Amino acid sequence: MTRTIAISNQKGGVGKTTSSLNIAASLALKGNRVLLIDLDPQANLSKSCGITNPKKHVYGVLLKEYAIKDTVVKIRKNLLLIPASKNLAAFEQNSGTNPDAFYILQEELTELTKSVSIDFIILDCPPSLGLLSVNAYVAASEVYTPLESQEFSLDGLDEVIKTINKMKKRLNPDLKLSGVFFTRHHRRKLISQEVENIIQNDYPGLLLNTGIRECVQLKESPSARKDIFEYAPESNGATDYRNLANEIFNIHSHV
Amino acid sequence: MTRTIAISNQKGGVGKTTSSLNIAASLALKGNRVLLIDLDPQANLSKSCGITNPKKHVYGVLLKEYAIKDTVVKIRKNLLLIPASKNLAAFEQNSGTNPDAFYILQEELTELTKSVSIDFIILDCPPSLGLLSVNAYVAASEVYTPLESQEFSLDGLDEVIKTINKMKKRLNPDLKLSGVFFTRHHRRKLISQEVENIIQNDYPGLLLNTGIRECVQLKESPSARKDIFEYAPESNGATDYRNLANEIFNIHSHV
Ligand SMILES: Nc1ncnc2c1ncn2[C@@H]1O[C@H](COP(=O)(O)OP(=O)(O)OP(=O)(O)O)[C@@H](O)[C@H]1O
Ligand SMILES: Nc1ncnc2c1ncn2[C@@H]1O[C@H](COP(=O)(O)OP(=O)(O)OP(=O)(O)O)[C@@H](O)[C@H]1O
Ligand SMILES: [Mg+2]
Ligand SMILES: [Mg+2]
Repeated sequence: MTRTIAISNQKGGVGKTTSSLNIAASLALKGNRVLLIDLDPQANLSKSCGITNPKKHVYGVLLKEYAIKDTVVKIRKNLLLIPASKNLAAFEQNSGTNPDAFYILQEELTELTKSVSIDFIILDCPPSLGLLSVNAYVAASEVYTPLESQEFSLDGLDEVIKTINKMKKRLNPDLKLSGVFFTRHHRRKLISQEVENIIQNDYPGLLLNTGIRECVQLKESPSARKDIFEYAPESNGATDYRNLANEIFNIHSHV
Repeated sequence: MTRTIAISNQKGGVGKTTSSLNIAASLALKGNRVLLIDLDPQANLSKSCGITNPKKHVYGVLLKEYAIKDTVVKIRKNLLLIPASKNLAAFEQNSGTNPDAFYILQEELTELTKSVSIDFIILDCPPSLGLLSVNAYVAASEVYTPLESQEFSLDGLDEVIKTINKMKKRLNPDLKLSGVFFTRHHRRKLISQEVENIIQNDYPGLLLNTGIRECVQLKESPSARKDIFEYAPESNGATDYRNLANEIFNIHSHV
């Protein structure tokens, strides 16, 4: 039974890519077969895995130019990647009055998982609400939203919730915002605690227990083309993402 | 002679708003008359100044519903703000095939500075390349781009340079990328030094001397509706933004 997870927040630079890679890497290290999909034309996830200018990529899949199977790259044991490329931006700009266009990713993934055994699909989403995000929200059953522990990130959360409710109503009744988690967190700081209180008040049960602390090795590891567990296994970043991956693994309320 | 400065980077969450507010506040503290303009529908700058749901705002100005003078709010001594509102997003979505629409902000500001003495106009730009950014690039003569000291921010810089060259060629020959500066910087870290070397190699003279270090008080101060100099005058954030404002003040090569 494949769990399809979207890591999504329309705000930029909040840790979607860092979280996608390291949650996936942690799940893979625990023996799960994980497929990462880079849905961002910026292709940061792909570059973090050492894939630049791929011949075959997720854009070609969305245009139905070739089979999704042809795009899958093995990153390491148990960890596969479907990379993005710059031209993916063209798909995003498509104004999408054709509702078939919302379902392409879901259909391709359903097809793929018939022949390839996959435990987790992790979708790294772009910071926008266009056709790529809609495809992610249609394909996914669970959404996890990274948030900065700062006051204005709550407005961003409201926007995510609104979007997910719309998607749920119109396109994918199985979609659920399964959790939100802090990134670049300073746990003992007053601002973090205030934001934490507000979320726990307004959305009981939504905030995951694990917060990802500010950790410079998380910023460095993409340059080494490594996830945090290879790059700095003793760092706070490794500890936090291991705990976060465990927490997500153990969430069964997504059914 | 008013210097009109755009703080711009199409990447999200890199410190545009934090920099706009604190550069402006520092210049104001030194006795300059500064006008801040919030050009982001997210309106984080306006909220940081305690302005939510303004009756008159920059969207109304761009629609020519009322005079720009009617929107100006005094934040503190020497510091004025033209706030944004959520409906500003409607202006952004305008596909802008009407070239007059690119010049509205410039014309309104030219009009304003005839009757109001202003030394610096600071434009806080949104993380996108739409009609709002174009208006900023047409109105401004100097662009400063905050960058994360991480490898992938260099791709973002290339994109900024491409965009500015296009604007310069087609719409505003006076536009110049006057400098880039690191934000959330960890100075002694290897990754920061590597990125620094690459920028200094590829774009000699572009990187400003001042980098803004990671400083949690910069993240907290908006919740207090204060700039860093009021909130935490002894912090690294205050020191760094004071130095950055001085460096920008002393740049005369923008002419
Ligand atoms: N916990 C952390 N500690 C330190 N740096 C971090 C942390 N999380 C993310 N970063 C850094 O913050 C920046 C933004 O992170 P990331 O690219 O993961 O965000 P994103 O939400 O995917 O951005 P985008 O919206 O552009 O896709 C990167 O430079 C990254 O290395
Ligand atoms: N030097 C710093 N130290 C610590 N936190 C910082 C620093 N600079 C910015 N931040 C925090 O990073 C987040 C993003 O900053 P900011 O809102 O200024 O970026 P932005 O580029 O304006 O984002 P957007 O693209 O959404 O407009 C905020 O939570 C802010 O408080
Ligand atoms: Mg990303
Ligand atoms: Mg901003």
